[in-house]
Amino acid sequence: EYVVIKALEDGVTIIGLTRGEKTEFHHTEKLDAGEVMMAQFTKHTSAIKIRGKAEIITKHGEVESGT
Amino acid sequence: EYVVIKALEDGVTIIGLTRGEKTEFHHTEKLDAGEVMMAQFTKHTSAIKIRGKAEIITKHGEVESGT
Amino acid sequence: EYVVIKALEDGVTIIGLTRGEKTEFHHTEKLDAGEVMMAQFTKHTSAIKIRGKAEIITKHGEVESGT
Amino acid sequence: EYVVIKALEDGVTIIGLTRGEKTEFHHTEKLDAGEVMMAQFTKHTSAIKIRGKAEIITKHGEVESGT
Amino acid sequence: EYVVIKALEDGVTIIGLTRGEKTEFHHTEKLDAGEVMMAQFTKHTSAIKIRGKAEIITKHGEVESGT
Amino acid sequence: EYVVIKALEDGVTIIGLTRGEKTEFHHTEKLDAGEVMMAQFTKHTSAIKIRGKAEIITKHGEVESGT
Amino acid sequence: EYVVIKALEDGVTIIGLTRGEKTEFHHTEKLDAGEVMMAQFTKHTSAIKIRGKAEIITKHGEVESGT
Amino acid sequence: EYVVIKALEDGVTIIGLTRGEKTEFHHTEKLDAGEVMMAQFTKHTSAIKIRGKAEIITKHGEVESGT
Amino acid sequence: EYVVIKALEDGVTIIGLTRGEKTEFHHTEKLDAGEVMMAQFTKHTSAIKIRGKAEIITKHGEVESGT
Amino acid sequence: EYVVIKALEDGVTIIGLTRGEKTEFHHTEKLDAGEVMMAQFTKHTSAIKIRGKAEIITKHGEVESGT
Amino acid sequence: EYVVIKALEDGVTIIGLTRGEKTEFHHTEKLDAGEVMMAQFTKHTSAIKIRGKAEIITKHGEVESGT
Ligand SMILES: N[C@@H](Cc1c[nH]c2ccccc12)C(=O)O
Ligand SMILES: N[C@@H](Cc1c[nH]c2ccccc12)C(=O)O
Ligand SMILES: N[C@@H](Cc1c[nH]c2ccccc12)C(=O)O
Ligand SMILES: N[C@@H](Cc1c[nH]c2ccccc12)C(=O)O
Ligand SMILES: N[C@@H](Cc1c[nH]c2ccccc12)C(=O)O
Ligand SMILES: N[C@@H](Cc1c[nH]c2ccccc12)C(=O)O
Ligand SMILES: N[C@@H](Cc1c[nH]c2ccccc12)C(=O)O
Ligand SMILES: N[C@@H](Cc1c[nH]c2ccccc12)C(=O)O
Ligand SMILES: N[C@@H](Cc1c[nH]c2ccccc12)C(=O)O
Ligand SMILES: N[C@@H](Cc1c[nH]c2ccccc12)C(=O)O
Ligand SMILES: N[C@@H](Cc1c[nH]c2ccccc12)C(=O)O
Repeated sequence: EYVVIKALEDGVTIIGLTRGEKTEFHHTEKLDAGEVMMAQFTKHTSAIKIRGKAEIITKHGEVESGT
Repeated sequence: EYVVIKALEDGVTIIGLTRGEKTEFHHTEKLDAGEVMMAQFTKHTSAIKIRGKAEIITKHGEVESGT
Repeated sequence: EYVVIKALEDGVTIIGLTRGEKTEFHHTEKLDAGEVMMAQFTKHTSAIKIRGKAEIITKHGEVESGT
Repeated sequence: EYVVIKALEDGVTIIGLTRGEKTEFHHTEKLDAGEVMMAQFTKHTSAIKIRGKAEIITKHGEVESGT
Repeated sequence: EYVVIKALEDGVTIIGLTRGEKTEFHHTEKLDAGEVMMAQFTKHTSAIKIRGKAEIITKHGEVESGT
Repeated sequence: EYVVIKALEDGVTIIGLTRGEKTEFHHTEKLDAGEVMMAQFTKHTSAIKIRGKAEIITKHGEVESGT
Repeated sequence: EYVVIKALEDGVTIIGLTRGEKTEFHHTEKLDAGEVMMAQFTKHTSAIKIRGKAEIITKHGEVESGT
Repeated sequence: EYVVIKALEDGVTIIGLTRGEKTEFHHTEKLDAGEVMMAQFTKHTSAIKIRGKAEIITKHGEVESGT
Repeated sequence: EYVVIKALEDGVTIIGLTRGEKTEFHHTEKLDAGEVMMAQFTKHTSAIKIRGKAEIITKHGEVESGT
Repeated sequence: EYVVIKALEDGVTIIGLTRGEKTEFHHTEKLDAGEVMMAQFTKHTSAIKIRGKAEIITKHGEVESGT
Repeated sequence: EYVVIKALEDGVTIIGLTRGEKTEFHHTEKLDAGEVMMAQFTKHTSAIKIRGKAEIITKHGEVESGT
């Protein structure tokens, strides 16, 4: 399972939250406008949080983050 | 299996409920308007509760939380 | 496998029934109007009962509880 | 595999029949009008019987019990 | 795998035939008009026979028993 | 995998052929008009033969036996 | 995996060919007009040959044997 | 996985090629016009070659051999 | 997984490339016009190359080789 | 699971991010205009980042990177 | 999983990139116009790069390489 994220502005952040009893931020990836990241759920990542304006494509359809 | 949640206002909370005999809140993630979170069901999370106005996309379709 | 439940009034209850030889209530989660809960069938939960007015979305389609 | 049952009148009963060589009633859950129950087939339940007026949603479609 | 059977008259019988070298009747469940039974194929049941007027819903579609 | 057979006349026979090096008849089930049988392929049954007028529903579609 | 064969004339033969290094006929089943046989591929049968006029339904669609 | 082959003329040949480092013909089955063969890929057969005029039905669709 | 190849001219060659660290030709099968070959990917074949005019049917659709 | 990337300009970079507790760049592949790369998620790659103008085709649909 | 590549000009190259910590070219296959290659992802190949004008058919659809 992976999700596709395209930054629509500079400074979009993709945050990986830890799998397990504790839920913390283990990695933040910064994207500039136009950059695309495809990220899986993994042994270490069981939730993903996105800040800033981006197009997000998942198996359940598309959604746009940002205000 | 994961669900996609987009906050439509500030202060939306995504609550993870524990898997197992006891059902308790193990983590609460706060989202501000526009932020998106994708969260899996996991070894520690067998139910997810959402408070505040948000767009929720699951494999069974879309629903909007909030009043 | 999980189901999606959106409370359409205050005081909606989601009851988890135990898996195994005995069938008892092991947890009751209260939802206020607008709150959404996504709950899995698990090692401890093999049946789910809902009281009060709610929108219920499952893999077999939608149904509304309440009178 | 689970089925969704919405009671359309008071006193609907959902009966679990035992898995194994013998077939007996191991649990009867009573539903009042509007209440919804989602029940799995399990290690202990290999057949489910429904009495009274109810809407039943399964993977093979919908059927209404009762006369 | 389960099948859904709705009795359309009193006295409908659902017969479980044994799995294995021998084929015998191991259980007969009687349904009255309107009652619905959902029955799985199991370790002990590899064939199901239905007598009387009933609506039968399976993964291959619907058929009505009875003359 | 199971097939659904509805007898359209009295005296329809459903024959189970043995799995293995030898192919023999291990069971013959007689159906009267209107009776329905759902039969699986099993450890002991790798072929099924039908004589008489019946409606047969399989995953590949429907066919009617008999002349 | 099974195939469905309906004989459209008397004397239709369904031949099972052996699985393994050698390919030989291990069983021939004769069908009379109207008789239907459902036969699996098995540990002993990796090819099936049909002679005479018959309707053959497989997962890839229908074909009619015979000239 | 199996393929369905219907001979459209006499003398159609279905050749099984060996699985493994070497690729050789291990069996040739002759079909007369109208005869149908359903043949699996197996432990001993990893390629199948067809000569003569025949209708060939596979999971990827239909093709007719022969000139 | 297998592909279906129908030669549209004489002298079409189907080449099996070895699986593993090295990539070499381990077998070349010649087809004459009208001949059809169905070939699997196997323990020894992880790529297949086709020269000459042929119709090639795969799970991703059809393509014609040759100039 | 793999993704398909076609460079629409020179100097497109495809970056592999490490799987595991740490998230680092383990490989950068440069593509010139017109070149196509198909890349899997692997034991070592759990996220892929793309810079520059490219057409990206995934199981969730298409997206174009670059500004 | 395999991809289908048809060369639309002479000198098309299909490059296999190594699976594992290091990413290197382990094999380059040259195709002339009209030649078709079907190549799997394997234990040794976790990415495939294509140079020159070719039609590429994958499970996600078609794309044409080359400028
Ligand atoms: N550490 C949590 C992260 C998480 C996943 N899904 C969630 C839903 C709600 C809150 C937290 C989570 C877990 O692995 O389970
Ligand atoms: N602790 C419970 C949480 C839960 C999951 N689904 C539920 C449905 C109803 C009530 C509680 C639950 C469990 O793992 O089973
Ligand atoms: N304890 C029961 C709960 C149950 C599941 N499905 C049911 C259907 C009917 C009655 C009870 C049930 C079991 O695990 O099997
Ligand atoms: N005890 C039976 C219950 C049952 C399941 N399916 C049936 C069909 C017919 C009669 C009984 C049954 C069993 O586990 O097999
Ligand atoms: N005892 C038989 C019952 C059966 C299943 N399918 C059948 C078809 C025909 C006759 C008998 C059967 C078996 O398990 O195999
Ligand atoms: N005993 C045979 C029965 C059989 C299954 N499919 C067949 C097709 C043709 C002839 C016989 C059969 C077997 O298990 O393989
Ligand atoms: N004995 C052969 C039978 C066979 C299956 N598919 C074939 C295709 C062609 C020729 C023979 C066969 C085998 O098991 O492999
Ligand atoms: N012996 C070869 C047969 C084969 C299968 N697919 C092929 C494609 C091309 C050439 C030969 C083959 C193998 O098992 O791999
Ligand atoms: N020997 C290579 C063959 C191969 C498969 N797919 C490829 C793609 C490109 C180049 C070579 C290949 C392998 O098994 O991996
Ligand atoms: N090292 C991380 C890489 C990663 C995958 N998905 C992510 C989402 C967000 C941030 C980092 C990641 C992991 O394997 O889990
Ligand atoms: N050696 C790398 C090759 C690779 C696969 N997918 C990638 C994506 C980006 C960069 C490199 C790669 C690996 O197996 O993981």
